[in-house]
Amino acid sequence: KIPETTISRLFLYLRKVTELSKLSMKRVSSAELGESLNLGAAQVRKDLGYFGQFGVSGSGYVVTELKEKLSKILSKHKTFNVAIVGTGHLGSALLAYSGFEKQGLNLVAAFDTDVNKIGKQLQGVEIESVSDMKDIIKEKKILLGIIAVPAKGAQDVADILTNAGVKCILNFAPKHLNVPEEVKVRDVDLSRELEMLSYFLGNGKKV
Amino acid sequence: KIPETTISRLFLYLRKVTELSKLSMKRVSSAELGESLNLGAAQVRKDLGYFGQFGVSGSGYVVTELKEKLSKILSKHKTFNVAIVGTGHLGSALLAYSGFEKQGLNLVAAFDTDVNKIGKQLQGVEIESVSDMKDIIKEKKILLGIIAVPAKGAQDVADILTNAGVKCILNFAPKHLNVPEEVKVRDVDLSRELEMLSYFLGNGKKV
Ligand SMILES: NC(=O)c1ccc[n+]([C@@H]2O[C@H](COP(=O)([O-])OP(=O)(O)OC[C@H]3O[C@@H](n4cnc5c(N)ncnc54)[C@H](O)[C@@H]3O)[C@@H](O)[C@H]2O)c1
Ligand SMILES: NC(=O)c1ccc[n+]([C@@H]2O[C@H](COP(=O)([O-])OP(=O)(O)OC[C@H]3O[C@@H](n4cnc5c(N)ncnc54)[C@H](O)[C@@H]3O)[C@@H](O)[C@H]2O)c1
Repeated sequence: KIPETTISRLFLYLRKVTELSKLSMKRVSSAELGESLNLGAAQVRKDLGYFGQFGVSGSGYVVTELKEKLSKILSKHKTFNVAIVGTGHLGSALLAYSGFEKQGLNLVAAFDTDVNKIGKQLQGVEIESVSDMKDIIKEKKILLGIIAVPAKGAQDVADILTNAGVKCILNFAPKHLNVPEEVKVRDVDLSRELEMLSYFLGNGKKV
Repeated sequence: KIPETTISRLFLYLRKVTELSKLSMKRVSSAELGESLNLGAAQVRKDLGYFGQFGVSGSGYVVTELKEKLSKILSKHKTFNVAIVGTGHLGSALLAYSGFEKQGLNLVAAFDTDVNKIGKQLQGVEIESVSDMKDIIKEKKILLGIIAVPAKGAQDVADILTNAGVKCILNFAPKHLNVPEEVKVRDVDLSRELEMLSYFLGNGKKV
């Protein structure tokens, strides 16, 4: 299994080689690739080594080849359909977030239980009823579900999403979700960040 | 220096002893405290050990005493004033978020550069001009600044906040901030979460 820190660094390497290819650089060594990111050459070789043979030792990597290989590994050429569940304060902010498109994630559906919201358009997406969610997720081949509902509704929503076939869940509700083994959940728990900050404010370095 | 993972666990211990004190439990051992959190007794003792002597070995901790000590360490009795900079989609969602109050964080000011927003009220807070930010931060003794502006404005905002005397910054903009050594920055980088998810969607476990 490839460590998540390695995957995160691959995105950094891809950004670097993309810049280099714009500057018409032909080759780059692992030391050069690492230097701008404060990493050693050995770490770069180890990270890339998880994905097979990349460069010829001694003469570095061919920039265009490395860029193409990394783009494939990081699914840069692929797009995936995404649904947001809960269109309140956070859900509507996320619908307006331009960061999804940059990662090839298309927001194609939004769901809510509030009859005053169902049928309305928000950032070009129609809000639909949660009772139709299972059918729409299958129809639109949605693989990623984003949960922006209160904690008490989060597990029910996760159950519908996983039964409908999503592979990943991005969860903003402060609640641990139980999902089948093959579904990946990423929690964004703002309350944990706030706990660290309030600890630091109360015990901060005396300056 | 106390590890952040220890601080995070202290909040979990505090939640547990708070539940126990509601059930009128008098004592709890480190093993009992750890068990419900899947932690060993040694880990619990080590975490609490950073903060001095808590219990009498052999007979566990006094629930009310432990609760009081942890509340003090975690600044649970203190409140801090907070400002939000940027009142667009994300900033206005954060103004509505009930999680701040639970951590003793009072949202007392909001700032923007958009003349159409300045002077309006949002969730009971008046949106003020960024040009008045330095004075208001000093006047209201604001110690935490939240950055919800586009990446290109984030460093300027951080400079004003740190010059005005904030001690912590919660940064939602996808940009690394340079701040003085004694100011603590927590980045919430959604694009990193999305990178991991798109990698997983493209390479997920074949089920
Ligand atoms: N507002 C923020 O900035 C923020 C920040 C971090 C985390 N969160 C978390 O995100 C979640 C949403 O917060 P919010 O501020 O947007 O709340 P909100 O009350 O503004 O919105 C919640 C929305 O979810 C809908 N809903 C409720 N139950 C549902 C269900 N079972 N299925 C589908 N829709 C349902 C509601 O009708 C509403 O539209 C909460 O769990 C909150 O803790 C919010
Ligand atoms: N929308 C989301 O759900 C979301 C999620 C994660 C991260 N972010 C990040 O949060 C930031 C804000 O996103 P948004 O969607 O709210 O954008 P937005 O355009 O809706 O809001 C930005 C607000 O900041 C104000 N602003 C711009 N420059 C400023 C400055 N120098 N000082 C004070 N105010 C300034 C604008 O007038 C506007 O009101 C961005 O960096 C974005 O990448 C947004």
